[in-house]
Amino acid sequence: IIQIDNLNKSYIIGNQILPVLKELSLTVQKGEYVALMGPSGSGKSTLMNIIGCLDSFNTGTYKLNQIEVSKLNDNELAEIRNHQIGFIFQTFNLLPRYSALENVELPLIYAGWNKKNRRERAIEVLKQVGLEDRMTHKPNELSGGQRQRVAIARALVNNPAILLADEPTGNLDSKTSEEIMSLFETIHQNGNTIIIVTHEEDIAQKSRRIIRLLDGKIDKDTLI
Amino acid sequence: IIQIDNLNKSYIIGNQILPVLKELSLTVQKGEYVALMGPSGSGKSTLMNIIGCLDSFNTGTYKLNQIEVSKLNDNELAEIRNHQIGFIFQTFNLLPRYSALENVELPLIYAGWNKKNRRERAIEVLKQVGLEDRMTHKPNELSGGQRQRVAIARALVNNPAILLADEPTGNLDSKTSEEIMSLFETIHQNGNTIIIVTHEEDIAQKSRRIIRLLDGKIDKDTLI
Ligand SMILES: Nc1ncnc2c1ncn2[C@@H]1O[C@H](COP(=O)(O)OP(=O)(O)OP(=O)(O)O)[C@@H](O)[C@H]1O
Ligand SMILES: Nc1ncnc2c1ncn2[C@@H]1O[C@H](COP(=O)(O)OP(=O)(O)OP(=O)(O)O)[C@@H](O)[C@H]1O
Ligand SMILES: [Mg+2]
Ligand SMILES: [Mg+2]
Repeated sequence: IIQIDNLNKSYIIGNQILPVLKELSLTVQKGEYVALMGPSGSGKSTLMNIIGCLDSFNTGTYKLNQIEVSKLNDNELAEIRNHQIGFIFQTFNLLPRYSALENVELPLIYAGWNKKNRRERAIEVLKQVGLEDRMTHKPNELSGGQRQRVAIARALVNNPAILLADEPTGNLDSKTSEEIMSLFETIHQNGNTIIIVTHEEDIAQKSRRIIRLLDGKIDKDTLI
Repeated sequence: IIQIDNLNKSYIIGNQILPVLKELSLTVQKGEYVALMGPSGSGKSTLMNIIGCLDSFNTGTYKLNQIEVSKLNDNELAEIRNHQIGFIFQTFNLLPRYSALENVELPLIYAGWNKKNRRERAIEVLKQVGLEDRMTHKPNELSGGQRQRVAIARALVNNPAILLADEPTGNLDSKTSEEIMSLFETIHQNGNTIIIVTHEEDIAQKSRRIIRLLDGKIDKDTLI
């Protein structure tokens, strides 16, 4: 479902070029459950943003469902992001002026759901992440772990074929983390593809394959 | 150094009152190293913000160095925050238009350091957190764990008597986490007081006392 070959991604900072992903190649099959690990700054979020069609790359190829992503226009990319991919950002990226419920409904508005079904579905996932009594709170009226769970609920609400989760349990206590991980396991059992960035070994052990990045390249790739 | 008695803190949401900290009492001696744990939403960040003189409370007393904090005016509170307390926020709160170096220098500007000494000291702490080759990057040009480390460096830069760290390793890989924790150990050995919020047991085990919050009250308080 994801085929990346010889990918290079650099940033320009000041007048220098900073290579971040270097000749990276990666294949992920439909329905796989992959953990992506590596030191802080090694390129995990950069790779996730490229996979999630949120960022471009410099050279190499990235085929999503056999379609070359760099050849798609903005509308086509937005379409993929809205319908095929659920993204949990490392920094949550919630809309500050909207409640938890409204934030979670947003992908369903893009997907064209009617108001009643949207509300029901959003409430259902907010219950799954334990936030039913915080639905009306805005992000600044929520704790760190509650905001993280709103971001999780928003990514799950339209049952995406591909779930990309960038450190989804970083702000959660162990009990809440376990609840989220069993939610992910259910999603995996339903045939969806999951890539989760984590720096916690016991979270990574819940996946089926661990890929370790080091300095912009794949250092290890192990089935569990 | 920190004496809290029968503290109550509530938020107003819509037209309802939501109690968050309930008749909370806590004593921390000078030089102690305390870990604060508890479920997501139990009130840890709220308590940290009150201890750090960033937020008010409704009833009860809070004495910092035997001074009743609720009787201080804004200038006096700012003075305490600038000179006595270093705060690492759960959401980092970096200034987006300034580089890592400029963000870390900021407390020294408030403390009246001259330009040369400020720059040297800021670079020294940025080295301690492993960011010397990212000093000129702005926050949006840094990874999640790099931003977290800028927030850590900024809190340490004027060697505060009290270090308040709200989930300081949430975005860090285990190697980088260990480096930060041994930095904290050195600060503790130097006689400073540390309160660290964490949801990771092995991080909490590095402190000398673990306080567990549950639903806005202290549930357990154990010396290690
Ligand atoms: N401005 C606010 N208005 C209303 N409720 C709030 C506000 N800020 C926080 N809360 C609520 O107060 C409770 C405690 O929040 P707090 O941020 O202290 O939790 P926490 O223990 O730090 O959680 P976490 O581990 O998720 O960071 C939460 O249930 C949250 O929804
Ligand atoms: N806009 C940018 N301009 C310049 N450099 C950048 C930019 N964004 C990221 N970087 C650099 O790219 C590298 C990889 O960043 P990335 O966010 O992918 O790391 P990461 O593996 O997710 O780290 P973490 O575990 O800390 O979240 C980092 O060294 C960072 O400083
Ligand atoms: Mg990252
Ligand atoms: Mg918190």
